[in-house]
Amino acid sequence: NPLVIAIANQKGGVAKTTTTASLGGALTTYGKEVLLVDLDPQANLTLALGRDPGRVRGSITDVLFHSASLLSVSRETSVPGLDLVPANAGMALAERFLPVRKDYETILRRTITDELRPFASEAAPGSKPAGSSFEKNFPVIEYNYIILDCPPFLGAVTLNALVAADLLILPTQPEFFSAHALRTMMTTIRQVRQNQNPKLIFRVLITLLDKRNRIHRQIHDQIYKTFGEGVFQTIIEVDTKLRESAIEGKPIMFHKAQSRGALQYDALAQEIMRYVW
Amino acid sequence: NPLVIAIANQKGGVAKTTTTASLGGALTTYGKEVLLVDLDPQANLTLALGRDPGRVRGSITDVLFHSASLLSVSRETSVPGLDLVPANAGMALAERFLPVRKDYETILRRTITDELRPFASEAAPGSKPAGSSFEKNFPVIEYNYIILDCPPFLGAVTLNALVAADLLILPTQPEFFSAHALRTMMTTIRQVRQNQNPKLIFRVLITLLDKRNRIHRQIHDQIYKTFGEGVFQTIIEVDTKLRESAIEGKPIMFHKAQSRGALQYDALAQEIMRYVW
Ligand SMILES: Nc1ncnc2c1ncn2[C@@H]1O[C@H](COP(=O)(O)OP(=O)(O)OP(=O)(O)O)[C@@H](O)[C@H]1O
Ligand SMILES: Nc1ncnc2c1ncn2[C@@H]1O[C@H](COP(=O)(O)OP(=O)(O)OP(=O)(O)O)[C@@H](O)[C@H]1O
Ligand SMILES: [Mg+2]
Ligand SMILES: [Mg+2]
Repeated sequence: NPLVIAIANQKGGVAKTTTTASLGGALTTYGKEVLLVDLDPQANLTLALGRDPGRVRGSITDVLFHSASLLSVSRETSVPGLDLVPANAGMALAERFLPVRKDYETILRRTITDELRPFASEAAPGSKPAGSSFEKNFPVIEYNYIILDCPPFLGAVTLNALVAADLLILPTQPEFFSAHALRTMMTTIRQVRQNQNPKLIFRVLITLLDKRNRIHRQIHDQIYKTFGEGVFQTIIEVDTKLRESAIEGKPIMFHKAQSRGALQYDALAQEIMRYVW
Repeated sequence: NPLVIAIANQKGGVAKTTTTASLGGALTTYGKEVLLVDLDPQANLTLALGRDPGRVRGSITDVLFHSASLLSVSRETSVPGLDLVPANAGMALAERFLPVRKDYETILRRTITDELRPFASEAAPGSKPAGSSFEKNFPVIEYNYIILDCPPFLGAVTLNALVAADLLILPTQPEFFSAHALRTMMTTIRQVRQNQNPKLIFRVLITLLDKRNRIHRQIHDQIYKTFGEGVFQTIIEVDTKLRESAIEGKPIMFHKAQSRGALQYDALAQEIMRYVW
């Protein structure tokens, strides 16, 4: 069964997209099959993998609004083992029109379960009889990881991702507004656990750290003191090679494999693979 | 008549809030009366001025949803001449519930016109008879500038700000995703000019520039080449004193007046005051 990872934070510019592309890339170097899903109307993840959001035919909008399957809109990227469900500007309407649908917050989870976790849906009580749906449900590709890149807004789209996820990664820049956003995210996690997804686990990931900066060091220490186990051991420091890789349209390890960014996201991938979620 | 300035960009983390607080502070040092409005559920502008969003009684939500007046929810800050309409987490519901109201995109403009521009509304055809509303409309405080801090999302709230604004400032980090976001913003500006606000003027403001970084210098040059007059002469460089001022709850010139950040935002204020919009 694939592990579903949501990368979310209401705070803007904390490296949600950079983490999704980099972690996805790192996991494929260990032979894992990874599906990345762009849930942001900015479509930065689509850009970061070398695609033009303006020329995308099928996208996540078709999955959320027109019951298209994930597999029908997913595309291969330049990286073997790394597929992408792209986004386009149409996602901006999702915040307004998604909430009118019944059970709108579980659309993504149901799609993933139906398509990519056939065995899980059979185990669930009251599920479809094994015989009839087995052929339809059998996934073409067995993904090990599905990673969801969220917009900087706690609305219907991000809620869908939190309900679908096994693990929530909270990229956090060691700065005042970003650290404050963790408070709101904790409230949201509590609500999602109570209402739709009791098993949701979260981990804070410190990103864009500049070790020379006093405020960064202070807030880094505060976050570890407050969250303890809830923070990844791995820290992502500022590395301009990560900016370059976005322009190149490739995950960092396929742009500069020995850069600090590539090595740190590789360490993150190892930390995630080691842990049994 | 107050000049209404919207500070918006779909891209997250490009210094929208930092620009709102810093520009507002700089304008008061020239004796201007300034009203800042926090339109973001993150309520970072409220935090940046030393207030706790969790303990705010009246907020922008009351104005948008319960026809409260701006003046009834505005509060003085620690800076003379700088008032704030705070936000709180309730703003997160605005994207979902604002669009059901008739003419939802003009709520903010109508509130500002009724309350803070009494003379303008008399000039408009078919407006209320001068006598009856003159007493009610006469503003308590004559603001010179109203500055609107927007969330990193192009929805109903940011649309309200663009419809109400005379000038739109687009803070832009000289990086790939941020530069790409300008394309979307231009489309939105065209639509707003065609539908609701033909006189809307925009200016790009380069923020968080690191002169030592090659990509930053390249993208800075590209933005000037593409937008020419549409970019402010003033550039805001990275300055950690701006991070400190957010923690202190004061605009930068009231935290470290001789810092690079304070001087650059002062230059921006001068550039805005010189220009006749
Ligand atoms: N470790 C890093 N070192 C240097 N630059 C980085 C690093 N991580 C991300 N960046 C850059 O910082 C900017 C913000 O990162 P990114 O766009 O991934 O954040 P985000 O949280 O996805 O933003 P948004 O809230 O707009 O979706 C980008 O220009 C990105 O290239
Ligand atoms: N010139 C600067 N130098 C150093 N740090 C800065 C500068 N401008 C902003 N910052 C810091 O960068 C981060 C992003 O800025 P800010 O929060 O103002 O952006 P924003 O566009 O309002 O973000 P959001 O999209 O989440 O609303 C903040 O931590 C802020 O303190
Ligand atoms: Mg992003
Ligand atoms: Mg902000």
